[in-house]
Amino acid sequence: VAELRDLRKVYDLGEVKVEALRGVSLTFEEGDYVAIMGSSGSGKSTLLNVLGCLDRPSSGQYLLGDIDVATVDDDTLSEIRGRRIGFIFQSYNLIQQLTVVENIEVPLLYQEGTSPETRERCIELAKMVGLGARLDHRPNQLSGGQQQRVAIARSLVNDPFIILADEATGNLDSKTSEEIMELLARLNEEGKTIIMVTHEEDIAEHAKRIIRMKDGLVLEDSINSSP
Amino acid sequence: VAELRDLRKVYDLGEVKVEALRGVSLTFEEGDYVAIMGSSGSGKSTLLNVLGCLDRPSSGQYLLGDIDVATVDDDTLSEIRGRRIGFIFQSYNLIQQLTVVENIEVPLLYQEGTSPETRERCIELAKMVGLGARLDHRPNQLSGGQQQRVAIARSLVNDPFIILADEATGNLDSKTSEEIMELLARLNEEGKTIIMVTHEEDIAEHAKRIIRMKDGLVLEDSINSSP
Ligand SMILES: Nc1ncnc2c1ncn2[C@@H]1O[C@H](COP(=O)(O)OP(=O)(O)OP(=O)(O)O)[C@@H](O)[C@H]1O
Ligand SMILES: Nc1ncnc2c1ncn2[C@@H]1O[C@H](COP(=O)(O)OP(=O)(O)OP(=O)(O)O)[C@@H](O)[C@H]1O
Ligand SMILES: [Mg+2]
Ligand SMILES: [Mg+2]
Repeated sequence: VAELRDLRKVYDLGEVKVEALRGVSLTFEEGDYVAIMGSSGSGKSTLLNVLGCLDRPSSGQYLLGDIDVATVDDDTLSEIRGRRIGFIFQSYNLIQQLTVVENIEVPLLYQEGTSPETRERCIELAKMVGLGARLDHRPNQLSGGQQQRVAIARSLVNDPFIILADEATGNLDSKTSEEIMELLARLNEEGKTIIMVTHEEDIAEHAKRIIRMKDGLVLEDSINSSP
Repeated sequence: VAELRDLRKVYDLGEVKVEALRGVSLTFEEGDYVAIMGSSGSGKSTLLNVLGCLDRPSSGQYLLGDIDVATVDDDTLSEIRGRRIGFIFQSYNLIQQLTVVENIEVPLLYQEGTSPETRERCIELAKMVGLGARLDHRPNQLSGGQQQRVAIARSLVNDPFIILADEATGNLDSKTSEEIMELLARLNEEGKTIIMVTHEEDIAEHAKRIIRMKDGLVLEDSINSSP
């Protein structure tokens, strides 16, 4: 469902170039459940941003379905992203002026638009992540873990094929983390592809496959023998 | 060194009141090393904000040293905070327009001011958290874990008595987390009081005392028998 071929990403800051990805080749099948681990700065978020069509590679190919993402213009890329991909950002990226429900609705504004039915769906998603009593709160009135859960709910509103999660339980206690992991497991059983970045081994244990990165390269890519 | 007596914090949002702290009484001695755990939304960050003089309680007392924080005006509070407390925020609160070194310097601007010596100190702190190659980067050019490390370095620049850390390793891989935990252990041996919020048992294990919170109350407060 997604294939990266010798992918490279260089951030050019003038006098300094940062090689965030230095030749990554990976294939993801439909229904995969992958954990990506690696040290801070090893390129995990950059990899996820390329997979999520939020950033274009400096060189190499990214085939999503049978589309070579490099050949596609920005509007089409935006369309693909909105329809197929749900993204949980490492820093949530919530909109401060919008409430919990409105934040969850945001991806719909770019796609099908909103309606009483879609608003109901957003409320359901908020309840599913335990925020039923916080629907009208704004991000600065929420705890860190509550904000993270809004980001999780938002990533699901478009019923995406692929869910990209960057440290999605980094601010959640073990019980709430477990609830989120059960949710992801259910979504994977329904056929969704899940690619999550995590630094916690217990979280990675839920995945079927574990990829370890170091300095912009894939160090290891193996089946999880004990999920 | 710090004492909370029947502390309460209510967020009043008009029609809804959120009782974030519902009567917390705790005493912290100099040189304490405390981990605070509890579910998402249980009041941990709110407690830390009150301890860090970033927020005033709705009722109850907070005695810092022998000063009743409620009797003190905002400027004095600001002064106490700047001199004695180092804070690592759950969402870092870095300034986007400033570089790594400039961000670490920020607390000095409110206290002693900056100089070539203080700039050297900030560079040393950046190196200590592994960001020696990123001194002129801005936050949006850093990975999540790198941003977290800038926040950690900044919390130390005023050589504070008390370090308040809110999920300070939430975005760090295990090796980098270990390095930060060793740094905190050294600071504690030097006599600094460390109060850290964490949801990870392995991180809490480094502390000498573990406090567990639930729904705005302290559920448990015990010596860590296996640090
Ligand atoms: N500014 C605010 N206005 C209204 N409610 C707030 C505000 N800040 C926090 N709250 C609420 O107070 C409660 C406690 O929040 P707090 O941030 O202390 O939780 P926490 O234990 O740090 O959670 P987490 O582990 O998710 O970071 C939460 O239910 C939250 O929704
Ligand atoms: N916009 C940018 N400009 C310049 N350098 C960048 C930019 N974004 C990331 N980098 C650099 O690219 C490298 C990889 O960053 P990335 O965010 O992918 O790391 P990561 O593995 O997600 O780290 P973490 O675990 O700390 O979140 C880092 O060294 C970082 O400093
Ligand atoms: Mg990252
Ligand atoms: Mg918190």
